[in-house]
Amino acid sequence: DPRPAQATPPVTYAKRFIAVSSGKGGVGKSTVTTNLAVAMAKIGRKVGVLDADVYGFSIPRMLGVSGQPTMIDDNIVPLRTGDNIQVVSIGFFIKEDEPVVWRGPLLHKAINQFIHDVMWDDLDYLFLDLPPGTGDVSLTIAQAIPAAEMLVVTTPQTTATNVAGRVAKMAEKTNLKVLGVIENMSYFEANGVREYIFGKDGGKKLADKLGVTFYGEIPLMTSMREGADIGQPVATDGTPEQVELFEK
Amino acid sequence: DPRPAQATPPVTYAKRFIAVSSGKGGVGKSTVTTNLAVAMAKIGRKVGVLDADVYGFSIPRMLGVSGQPTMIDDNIVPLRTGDNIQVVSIGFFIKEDEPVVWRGPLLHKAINQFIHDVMWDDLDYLFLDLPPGTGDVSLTIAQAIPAAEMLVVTTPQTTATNVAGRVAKMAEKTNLKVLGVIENMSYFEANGVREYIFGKDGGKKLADKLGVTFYGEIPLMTSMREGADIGQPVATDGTPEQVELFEK
Ligand SMILES: Nc1ncnc2c1ncn2[C@@H]1O[C@H](COP(=O)(O)OP(=O)(O)O)[C@@H](O)[C@H]1O
Ligand SMILES: Nc1ncnc2c1ncn2[C@@H]1O[C@H](COP(=O)(O)OP(=O)(O)O)[C@@H](O)[C@H]1O
Repeated sequence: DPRPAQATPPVTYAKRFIAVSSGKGGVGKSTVTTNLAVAMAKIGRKVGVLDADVYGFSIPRMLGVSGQPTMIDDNIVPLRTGDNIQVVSIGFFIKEDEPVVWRGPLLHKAINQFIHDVMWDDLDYLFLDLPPGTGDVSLTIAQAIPAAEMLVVTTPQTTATNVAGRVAKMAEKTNLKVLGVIENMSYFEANGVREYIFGKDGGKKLADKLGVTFYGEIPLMTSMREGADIGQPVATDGTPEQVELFEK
Repeated sequence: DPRPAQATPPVTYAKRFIAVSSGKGGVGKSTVTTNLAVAMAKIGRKVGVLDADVYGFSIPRMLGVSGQPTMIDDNIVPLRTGDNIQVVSIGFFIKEDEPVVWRGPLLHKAINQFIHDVMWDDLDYLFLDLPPGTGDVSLTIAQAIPAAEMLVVTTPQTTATNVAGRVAKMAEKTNLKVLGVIENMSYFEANGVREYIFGKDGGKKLADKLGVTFYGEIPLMTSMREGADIGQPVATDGTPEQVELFEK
C-alpha cells in the first residue's frame, strides 16, 4: 500500500473533493476544471480550486486571477474570482515563464502545504486540478485526501484513452473513487458538419471499460479557447447550451 | 550549475541529438517526433528514437512497434520499424495501461539506462521524445547529453506558448541549445476556410521571443491522428505536401 499511515489530520474543509485528472496533458483538463467551477458557483455552490498542476499551471490565467496571496501565521488565504471562487495555485508564487524544476521531495512539501495550510472558507466543492499522468503529485494528493473522487478528462483518440486508463488504474491503487469520464474536443462543427478530428467515442468506451458514468462530450469550440485566454470560462457568460454542457 | 561533474563517458553514438520538448502535453510532441523521424529515414538518414516520455509514452503505438527488446550483457538492443528506425521506449518494458508511478530517483536510473546502455547502431540522428514540462527526466537528459539540441513544439494559444517559454528557460539553465520552434494544430481547414481554433501566431511569437528559427505551421488534420493511431505517421505514406511539412 503506497499510502503511509495518516500522520496528519484528516482533510474536511470541503463537502466534496473532485480531483480532475487526465492521463495526458493538453486534453482540456484545466479548461474543464475552470468551467465546472464557474458553473457550480453560478448555481450558488461555494467552490474552491486548487491548482496542483505544478509543472503546467494555467488556472490563474483561465480564471483571471493574479497576485500574491495573503499569509496569516504561515497559512495561505486563497484569492477570489468575480464569482467568489476561492483559488490557490503555484502560479501565485512563481512567474509564469519561470521553469518549475523541482525534484520529487520538494514538490511533495509544496503540495502538502497547499493541502493542509490554506484557509479555505466553508466549501461545498474543492476542485483539484492534478498534473497530467501518474507522478508524485497525484500520489501525494491521493494519500492526503482519501475521500477525494476522481473525474477523468479525455479526448476521443485511443492514445489518450489508453493513458487515461492508466490514471484510473492508479486511482484503484490509491483507493480514490472514479466518478466518471468527460470527453473533450469530441468534434469540430463547421457548416452543420461534424468533423471528428481526434476520433470518436473514446470517452464513452473508457467509461464503459471502467464501469463509471460517462458525463458526455464537449466539442472543440474556438470560444472555449478564447474564454480560457482572457480568464473568462465560457460557463461565465456562455450560451445556455455551453453552460448546460458543464452543469451536467 | 545544476549539472554534476561528468562522471559517465560522454555520449557520442549519434551525430546529432534532437530533444523534442513541449511545455505542455497534448500539443503533438510525439506526433511531430515520429513524423520527423520517418521523414529523415525516408531521405536515407540513420535514425533512432528514444521515448523518454515515461509518464505518457506513445511512440511504440505511433511507430507501430511492440515487443520485448533483446538484452545483450545488460545492454538493450533497439527494436526496428519498417523504415529501419531504431526505437527504445519504456513502453517495451511495461504494459500500456499500467500506471508508471515512479518517484524521481527511480526515474533517474531508468533514463540513465536508456541513455548509456543501449546498443544503437551508428546514428545520424537520435530523436529524444521528452516528457512535457520541466521535471526530473528533462534535467537528467540535459545533464547526460550536453550536446543535445532542443526543438520546442507548441500550439498557437498563449497558455501553451507561455509554458513552452518555461521549457526554453530551462534549456538555458541546462545549457541545451534551442534549435527552434514548430507550431502544431495551427488551424483546421474546412471547405477552403481556415478556422484558428487554438489561436494564431503563438509559435511565431515564441520563436521571435527566443531568437530562434521558426520551422512553420502544421495544420490540424484528421489524417495525422489516424496515422498515429495505426502506427503509420503521415510522413510514411503522406501526400507530398504533408511530407514536405515535415522535411523542412
Ligand atoms: N473544447 C475545447 N475547444 C477549444 N479549445 C479547447 C477546448 N478545451 C481546451 N481547449 C484549449 O486547449 C488548450 C489545452 O487545454 P488545457 O485545459 O490547458 O489542457 P490540460 O489542462 O489538459 O493541459 C487550451 O488552450 C484550451 O483553451
Ligand atoms: N496536427 C495534428 N492534427 C490532428 N491530430 C493531431 C495533430 N498533432 C497531434 N495530433 C493528435 O493529437 C493527440 C496528441 O498528440 P501527441 O503527439 O500524443 O501529443 P504530445 O506528445 O504532445 O502529448 C494524438 O492523438 C495525435 O494523434
